[in-house]
Amino acid sequence: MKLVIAIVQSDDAGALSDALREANFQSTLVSSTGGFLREGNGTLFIGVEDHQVDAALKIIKENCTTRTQFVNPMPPVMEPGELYMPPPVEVQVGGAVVFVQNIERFEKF
Amino acid sequence: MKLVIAIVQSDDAGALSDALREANFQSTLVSSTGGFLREGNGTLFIGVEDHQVDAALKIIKENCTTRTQFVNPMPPVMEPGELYMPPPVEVQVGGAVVFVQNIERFEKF
Amino acid sequence: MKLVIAIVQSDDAGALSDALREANFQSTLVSSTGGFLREGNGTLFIGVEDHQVDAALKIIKENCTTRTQFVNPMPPVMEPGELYMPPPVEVQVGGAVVFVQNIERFEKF
Ligand SMILES: Nc1ncnc2c1ncn2[C@@H]1O[C@@H]2COP(=O)(O)O[C@H]3[C@@H](O)[C@H](n4cnc5c(N)ncnc54)O[C@@H]3COP(=O)(O)O[C@H]2[C@H]1O
Ligand SMILES: Nc1ncnc2c1ncn2[C@@H]1O[C@@H]2COP(=O)(O)O[C@H]3[C@@H](O)[C@H](n4cnc5c(N)ncnc54)O[C@@H]3COP(=O)(O)O[C@H]2[C@H]1O
Ligand SMILES: Nc1ncnc2c1ncn2[C@@H]1O[C@@H]2COP(=O)(O)O[C@H]3[C@@H](O)[C@H](n4cnc5c(N)ncnc54)O[C@@H]3COP(=O)(O)O[C@H]2[C@H]1O
Repeated sequence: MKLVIAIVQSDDAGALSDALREANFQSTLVSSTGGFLREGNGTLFIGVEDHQVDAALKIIKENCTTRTQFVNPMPPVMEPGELYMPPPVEVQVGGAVVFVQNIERFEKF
Repeated sequence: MKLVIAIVQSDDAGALSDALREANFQSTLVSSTGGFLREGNGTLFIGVEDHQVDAALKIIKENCTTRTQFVNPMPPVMEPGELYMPPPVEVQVGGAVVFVQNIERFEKF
Repeated sequence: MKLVIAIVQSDDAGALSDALREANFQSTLVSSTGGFLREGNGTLFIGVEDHQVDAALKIIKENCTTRTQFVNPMPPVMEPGELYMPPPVEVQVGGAVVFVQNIERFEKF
């Protein structure tokens, strides 16, 4: 058995939990904080059989890869009657950092 | 040294911490959420000497095994004067999922 | 790659995160509770290259070692006009418990 530890953005943690559940993977989510941005993120602990590690990593990749999103910046304050919609801005979101470790023994009580 | 990671129900986490302490095991509790039921549970990290793993697992088993409890369901809403107490219902509670991993190095500062 | 897990006092967790960041170590902080004192502490997960383990442990040691601090105890309640400042008292603070584990595989998505 292997322990897959995936550190993901808070926004992706729900979708990832769902996708893992649908593929019959069990997981446990812990709230965490990034050391650099000091923003909340999520750390998932996923115990999987040795032969399932690649399948679990594929699900993490599909649901959490760093991607570009277009967001509409707040329009600047204008004089009444003036209207200006700034163009959407590209930002990077998502991403996953994944550690795979060995589990020497597994028990269920 | 080994790291024992025990995922237990929130209600059992306190009793388990007490039992470990009485047996002179040190532990650290982290709040967590189950991937399936999305309910709060507890994840205990317990660093133990190699020869103490079985003793620690025995304490986890004694305090967290899945067991049947009888609970009184809410009585249905009745007409005034009528009284009906539904029979107690059997539910499953407790349970522990336990991973044992190797620790290559241990330091205390 | 190795996973360094450091359990430190809450007061030291911020300074330690800063010191790690300045040395270009990445880390993730999880809130936790000690099994004995039942007080809040912090558990840091730090993935480091094999050859950087000693450098990471040195930073943890410098920022979290158990040390003596002098604190001013609350002055006792006195009669009006009386003033008595008890001498400062020595208390132990800080400390770090550190586990180093192997990481078999590391991925970034
Ligand atoms: N080796 C490791 N051990 C333990 N946890 C690890 C780790 N590598 C990454 N993480 C965790 O994953 C989160 C995302 O990391 P990522 O490298 O994708 O994304 C990082 C990276 O792109 C950037 N970053 C981090 N440190 C940096 C630095 N010293 N200089 C420039 N950019 C940095 O800021 C993003 C957010 O970092 P943050 O620390 O808030 O959040 C991190 C941290 O919680
Ligand atoms: N796809 C599915 N279909 C039907 N029933 C399902 C299911 N997934 C889970 N369950 C049931 O729901 C219970 C609660 O799961 P949950 O994920 O909320 O809470 C879990 C989770 O937080 C953790 N856990 C269990 N196995 C794990 C693993 N392999 N990796 C990480 N965490 C695990 O331990 C808690 C208790 O697990 P336990 O197996 O005793 O009890 C499980 C299991 O009986
Ligand atoms: N049975 C006992 N009798 C007398 N004194 C006792 C004791 N158990 C603990 N202590 C003392 O209380 C301090 C706080 O323990 P606590 O469990 O709250 O907080 C602990 C716990 O969260 C964690 N920890 C220590 N050893 C651990 C282990 N083997 N596994 C998991 N977590 C551990 O590190 C924190 C600091 O530990 P540290 O050893 O520096 O400091 C410990 C120790 O000096």
